[in-house]
Amino acid sequence: ILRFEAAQRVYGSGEHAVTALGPVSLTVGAGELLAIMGPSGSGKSTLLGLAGALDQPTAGRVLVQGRDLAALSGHALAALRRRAVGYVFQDLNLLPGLTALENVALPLELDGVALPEAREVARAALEQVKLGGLAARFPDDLSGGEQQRVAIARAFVGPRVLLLADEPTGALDSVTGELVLGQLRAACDAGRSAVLVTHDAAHAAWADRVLFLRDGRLVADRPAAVR
Amino acid sequence: ILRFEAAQRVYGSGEHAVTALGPVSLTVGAGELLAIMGPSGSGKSTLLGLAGALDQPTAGRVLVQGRDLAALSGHALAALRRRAVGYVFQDLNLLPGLTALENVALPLELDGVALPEAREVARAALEQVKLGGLAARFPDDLSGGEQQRVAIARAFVGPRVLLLADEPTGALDSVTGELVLGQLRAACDAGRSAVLVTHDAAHAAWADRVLFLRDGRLVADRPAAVR
Ligand SMILES: Nc1ncnc2c1ncn2[C@@H]1O[C@H](COP(=O)(O)OP(=O)(O)OP(=O)(O)O)[C@@H](O)[C@H]1O
Ligand SMILES: Nc1ncnc2c1ncn2[C@@H]1O[C@H](COP(=O)(O)OP(=O)(O)OP(=O)(O)O)[C@@H](O)[C@H]1O
Ligand SMILES: [Mg+2]
Ligand SMILES: [Mg+2]
Repeated sequence: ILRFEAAQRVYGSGEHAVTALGPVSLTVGAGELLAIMGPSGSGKSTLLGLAGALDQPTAGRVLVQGRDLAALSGHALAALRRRAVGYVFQDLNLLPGLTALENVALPLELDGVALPEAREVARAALEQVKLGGLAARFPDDLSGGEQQRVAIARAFVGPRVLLLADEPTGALDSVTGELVLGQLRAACDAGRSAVLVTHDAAHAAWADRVLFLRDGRLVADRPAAVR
Repeated sequence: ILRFEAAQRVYGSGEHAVTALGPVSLTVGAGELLAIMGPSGSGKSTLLGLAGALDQPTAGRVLVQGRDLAALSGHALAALRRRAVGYVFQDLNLLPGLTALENVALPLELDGVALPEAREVARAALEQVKLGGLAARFPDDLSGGEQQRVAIARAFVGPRVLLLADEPTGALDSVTGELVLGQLRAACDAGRSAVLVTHDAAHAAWADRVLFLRDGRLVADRPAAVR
């Protein structure tokens, strides 16, 4: 589903160049949950940005569903982001002018799903993260953890094959965090693939494999503990 | 330094009323580090907002340095927020048009500290959270955890008597998180007071006391474990 071939990301140039990531090579298969851990600034969000076609590598290749992202048109990339890849961003990226329900329904509507159906699916996704009663709230009227769970619900809706979650439980208490990880695991057991960035070893333990980054480089790749 | 007397916060009214917090009564003495834990949506950020004069209670009283916040003019409240209380917000609130250094220096400059001195103090604060090399970066060019540490540095500068930290380590790896808690502890040992909202029991263990909230109510109040 996802492959990195010596992918690298460098910001700036010359004496100001910052190598945020790489070169990194990795593979994520169908149904696999891959966790990525590492210190602050080690390249985790950068890696997810490349995987999700939100950014391009400075060198090397990133392939999703076997296709090199650099070879896709802007239109094809947008379609991929809209349909195939779900994101939970580190800074959430909820639209403040939309309610929780509308935020979750939006990707479906953008992809042509009729409004009533999009809203129904969105409502079910909010119920799954225990937010059904808050569907009519705007993001500013929700707690930090409630906002995070809206972002999670939005990432899950639709027939996504790849879920990218950047520290999706940072603002959640441990019970709610385990609820979310259980859902991520269930999604993978049902065939989706996911890459989870986390600082929490207990959450990484839900994964099939854990990669460790430091200063943009892979320093370890090991199976997660057997649950 | 901080006292809540049956303080309550209700959003909306009538059938749409949401009791986010309270009634809550509590006291934080000089040099004390108080941790607050609880599930998502239990009222933690709401409590900090009242403590920091960013919001007003619907009922009850909040006193900082013995003064009822409701009795202070807008000017006096602004001065209190600028000088006496440091915040690390859950959504960080960094100004995107300012560099890390400028963000940290800003409260000092607004309070009349001369620019060179403000910048020197800000630089030292960034060094303390291991960000000295990134002082010239804008927030968008920093990782999530680096941004969080800029927010922490900003909260510490100046002669603040009360530090309010809303999940200040959510985006940090464990080593960096412990660094920050160590500094918060050192600030309290030097006489400041702090209220730390955290989901991490290991971080709460740095506190003198831990309060637990659930559905806006205090359900437990116990000494933290001895370190
Ligand atoms: N502006 C608002 N209008 C209505 N309800 C609100 C508003 N802000 C917060 N709430 C509600 O008040 C309750 C407490 O919110 P608060 O942000 O204090 O929770 P929290 O403990 O900080 O949660 P988290 O751990 O998720 O950050 C929640 O149920 C939330 O939905
Ligand atoms: N736009 C940018 N310009 C320059 N440097 C950047 C930019 N974005 C990120 N960086 C740098 O690249 C490195 C990796 O950033 P990245 O956001 O991937 O880290 P991270 O592992 O997600 O960290 P965190 O755990 O703090 O979120 C960091 O050193 C960061 O300062
Ligand atoms: Mg990151
Ligand atoms: Mg909160």
